[in-house]
Amino acid sequence: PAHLLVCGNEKGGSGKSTLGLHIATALLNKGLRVGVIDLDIRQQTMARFFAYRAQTASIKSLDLAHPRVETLAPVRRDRVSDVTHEERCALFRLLLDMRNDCDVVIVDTPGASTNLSDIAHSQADTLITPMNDSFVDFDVLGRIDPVDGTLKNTSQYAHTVRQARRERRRLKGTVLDWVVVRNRQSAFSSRNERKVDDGLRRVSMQLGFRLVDGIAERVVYRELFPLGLTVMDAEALYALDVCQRSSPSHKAACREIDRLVRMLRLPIDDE
Amino acid sequence: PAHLLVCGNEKGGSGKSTLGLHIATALLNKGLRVGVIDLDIRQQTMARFFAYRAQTASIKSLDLAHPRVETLAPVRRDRVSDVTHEERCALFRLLLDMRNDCDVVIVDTPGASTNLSDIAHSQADTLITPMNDSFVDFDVLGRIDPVDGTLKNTSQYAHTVRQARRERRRLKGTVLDWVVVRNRQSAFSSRNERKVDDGLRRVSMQLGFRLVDGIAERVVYRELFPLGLTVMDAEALYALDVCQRSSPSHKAACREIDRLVRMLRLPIDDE
Ligand SMILES: Nc1ncnc2c1ncn2[C@@H]1O[C@H](COP(=O)(O)OP(=O)(O)OP(=O)(O)O)[C@@H](O)[C@H]1O
Ligand SMILES: Nc1ncnc2c1ncn2[C@@H]1O[C@H](COP(=O)(O)OP(=O)(O)OP(=O)(O)O)[C@@H](O)[C@H]1O
Ligand SMILES: [Mg+2]
Ligand SMILES: [Mg+2]
Repeated sequence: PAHLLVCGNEKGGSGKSTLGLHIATALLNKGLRVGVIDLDIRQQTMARFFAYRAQTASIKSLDLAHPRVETLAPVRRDRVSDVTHEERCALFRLLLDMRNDCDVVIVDTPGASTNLSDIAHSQADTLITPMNDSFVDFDVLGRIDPVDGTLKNTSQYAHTVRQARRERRRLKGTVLDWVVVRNRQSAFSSRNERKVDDGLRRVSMQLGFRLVDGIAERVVYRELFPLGLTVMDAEALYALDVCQRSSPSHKAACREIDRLVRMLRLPIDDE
Repeated sequence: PAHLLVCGNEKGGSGKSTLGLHIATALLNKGLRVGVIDLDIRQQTMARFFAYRAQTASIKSLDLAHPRVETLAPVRRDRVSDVTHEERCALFRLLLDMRNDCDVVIVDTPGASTNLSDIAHSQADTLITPMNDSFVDFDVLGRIDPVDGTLKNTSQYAHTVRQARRERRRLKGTVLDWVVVRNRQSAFSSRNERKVDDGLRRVSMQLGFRLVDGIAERVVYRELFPLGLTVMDAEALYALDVCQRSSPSHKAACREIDRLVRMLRLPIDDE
C-alpha cells in the first residue's frame, strides 16, 4: 500500500510545495508510481507544476514521468468540529483509491490551518516540515527563552501535529515520522542561523521530530517551475539545454535532493 | 485622519509581516503615531514582534517608541457572503477608533484569503505587496505566456485586489495606491530574476500596480525579531551592542527601508 508523505507547515512560504515537487520528481525518476494530492485549492502550486510538466512533455516531445494528480477543496475552519462528513469521506476515499496504484502519495497542504490539512496530518506516515532559518518561522513551533534557551511554550503548529498524532495512534496504532528540514539556507553561516539550529536541536525531543540536513537557497529550485521541470530531470534538461546543468550549484542541488529523499527513509527499494 | 497601509499577498512567506514591522519601526522613529492591526490571528507575527519590543524596552530599560497594537480574528471563508455583520463592524469600529490617535495604521494580513483581509484591502489607501523573485509567487498575480511574455490569465490575488478596488470606489471614491516590491532578492543577478522583473513590468499597467525597488535577502531583517528590534532602532542597537551595526549589510538595510518608506509616498511630513 502507498506510503503517505505529507508536506506540512502552517507558516507560509516555508517551502512545502517546492520540496514536495522536487521529492515527487526524484521518486518518479526512480521509476516509482507517485500520487500527488494538492490540498491548497487556491494556489495549487503542485497541481500547476505538473500541468506545466505535461505541457512541456507535449510541446517538446519529451518522455517525462508524470504522477497521478488530484486536488481537493478544503473548507477553512476554526474548530475541529467544523469538518464535514462529506469532506472527510472525499479525502479518505481518495487515499484508499490511490493506495493501490501508487507507491508513494505526496500531499501538499496550504500555509494555513484547514480541516483537510488536519486529516492529512493524522493519516501521514511521514510528515516533512520545511522552515526558514528564522525565529519568525520557529515561532509556529514554539517559543524559546532568550536567556536559557529552553522551550517556554509550544505553538499552534506543534499542537496541530500533536493532535494529529493522537488521532493517528487512536486509528492506526503506528507512529508518525516527523522530519523537520531547514530550507533556503544561506551559503554563509551566521550567528542567527546557529541560534535557530541550536533551538531546533533542543526542542526536537520534546516536540517529537528529527532534524535532517538543510536545503540551500538556490535559484535552480524555482527557475524551472514554469516548465514543470526540476534539477532531477537530467535527461529532459539535457535535451532542452535549458540551464547550466554542469554548474556547481546544479550538481549540488541534485545531491541535496537525493540526500533529502534518503533521509526521509521512505520504504522504497533503492539500488 | 490616519493613512491606512495594508500589507497584502495571498502567497505565504512573501514578507508581509517582515516589511510591515520594518516600516512601522521606521515611522515610529520619525516620531509618527503608528497603529498596527494584526489580522493573522493564528501566527500574529506583528503582534508578537511588538510584545517582544515592549519586553526588551522593560528588561533593558530602553526608551523605545511603540505603536498601538490590535488583533482581530477573521473567520476564513470561501464566499464573500460569509462575512458576518459583527466582523465587518468590529473592523470598521477599530479603524474609526484608530483614525484619530494614529498618523498611519498598518494592517498585516495572513497568507490566505479571509473576509477581514478583503475588507482591509477595500479600505486601504496604500497596499504593499511583497513577493519573492519567483514564478511560484508570480502565479498568484497572473500567468505569463512563456513564448511571447504577455499576460495570459489573472490569478486569485489580482482578483482580490480588483474586487477590493471596486468596493473602494463604490464607498470612498478615492484611488488605491498598489505598490509591489520584490523581497529577499539575491545579491547576484540571475536570468530567473530578470524574467520575473520583466514579467512584473509588463503586467503592472494591466493589473494596476507600480513596481518599486526591491529589498535584499539580509539576515539582519530577521535576526532581531526575538528582541522586537529592527535595523531602524539605531540607538537601541547601540545601547545593547547586539549586532554588527557598522557592517555594510546593516547600513545598506537602513537605506533600503528608508527608501521603501519614501517610495510608498505616505502623506507624512518629512524633513
Ligand atoms: N530552496 C529554495 N531555493 C530557492 N527558492 C526557494 C527554495 N524553497 C522555496 N523557494 C521559493 O520560496 C517561495 C516559497 O516556497 P513555496 O511556495 O514552496 O512554499 P510553501 O510553503 O509551499 O508556501 P505556501 O504556504 O504559500 O503554500 C517560492 O517563491 C519558492 O520558489
Ligand atoms: N528581506 C528579507 N531578508 C531576510 N529574511 C526575510 C526577508 N523577508 C522575509 N524574511 C524571512 O522570510 C520568512 C517569511 O517572511 P514573513 O513571515 O514576513 O512573510 P509573510 O508574508 O508575513 O508570511 P505569512 O504569509 O506566513 O504571514 C520569515 O522567516 C522572515 O524572517
Ligand atoms: Mg505551497
Ligand atoms: Mg505574516
